[in-house]
Amino acid sequence: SRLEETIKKTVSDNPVVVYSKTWCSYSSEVKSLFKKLGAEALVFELDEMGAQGPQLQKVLERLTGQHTVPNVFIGGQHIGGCTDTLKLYRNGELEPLLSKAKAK
Amino acid sequence: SRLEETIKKTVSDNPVVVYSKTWCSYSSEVKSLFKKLGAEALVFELDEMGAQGPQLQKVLERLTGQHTVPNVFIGGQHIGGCTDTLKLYRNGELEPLLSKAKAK
Ligand SMILES: N[C@@H](CCC(=O)N[C@@H](CS)C(=O)NCC(=O)O)C(=O)O
Ligand SMILES: N[C@@H](CCC(=O)N[C@@H](CS)C(=O)NCC(=O)O)C(=O)O
Ligand code: FES
Repeated sequence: SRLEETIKKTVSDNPVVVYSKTWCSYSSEVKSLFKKLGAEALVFELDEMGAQGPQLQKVLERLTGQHTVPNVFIGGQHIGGCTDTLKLYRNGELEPLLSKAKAK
Repeated sequence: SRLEETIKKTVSDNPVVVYSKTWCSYSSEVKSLFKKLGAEALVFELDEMGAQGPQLQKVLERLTGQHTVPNVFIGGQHIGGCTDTLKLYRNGELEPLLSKAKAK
């Protein structure tokens, strides 16, 4: 579908992409982590996109199996949610991923 | 107001009260913490209460200064949100509060 193609292009063209909701603390945690690490994230606030928000969330589920926010991509690769991202960070695996993504 | 009186009575009559939203991970964290500690929490899922949800959230803000969820009370005392509750837990202050509340 067109929305699927849009998402695929967005995540391959941008090193860090976060599908988020403005009221959600898990989404905030992920956004501030990237900020703290100096990684520039392209953020889509699904609750501020009118009808397109729920549509995007549904297509993201089809693409990634994940229906929740935050939904995080680095270097075109689906990372997961807040817990997954924090886990990678604590294991020292997040920053190498970020460097590799920005370097491309 | 009537809603204010209802909340005051609810939190004084019940040892642990959590105003929550079903989709919210911060709310889930707080609910599972109480479960893990064997504390029975009375939970109100504001997103499942129709028009009363937003009304309750507004009155809670008036009463506690907090407009977010989760909104936690123990022994009739306003505790705060997820972060506040976890902080008390890590400081060893939560369980004494819970014991005191159940004992009354
Ligand atoms: N373990 C996941 C939890 C994700 C989750 O449950 N997200 C909630 C918000 S915190 C959600 O998307 N709920 C459904 C919705 O908002 O549409 C993570 O760490 O990201
Ligand atoms: N630091 C607070 C954050 C609370 C917060 O921002 N809650 C969000 C959901 S995670 C909220 O209530 N957003 C507005 C809403 O859902 O009405 C806590 O630990 O509870
Ligand atoms: S909505 Fe509360 S943590 Fe996501």
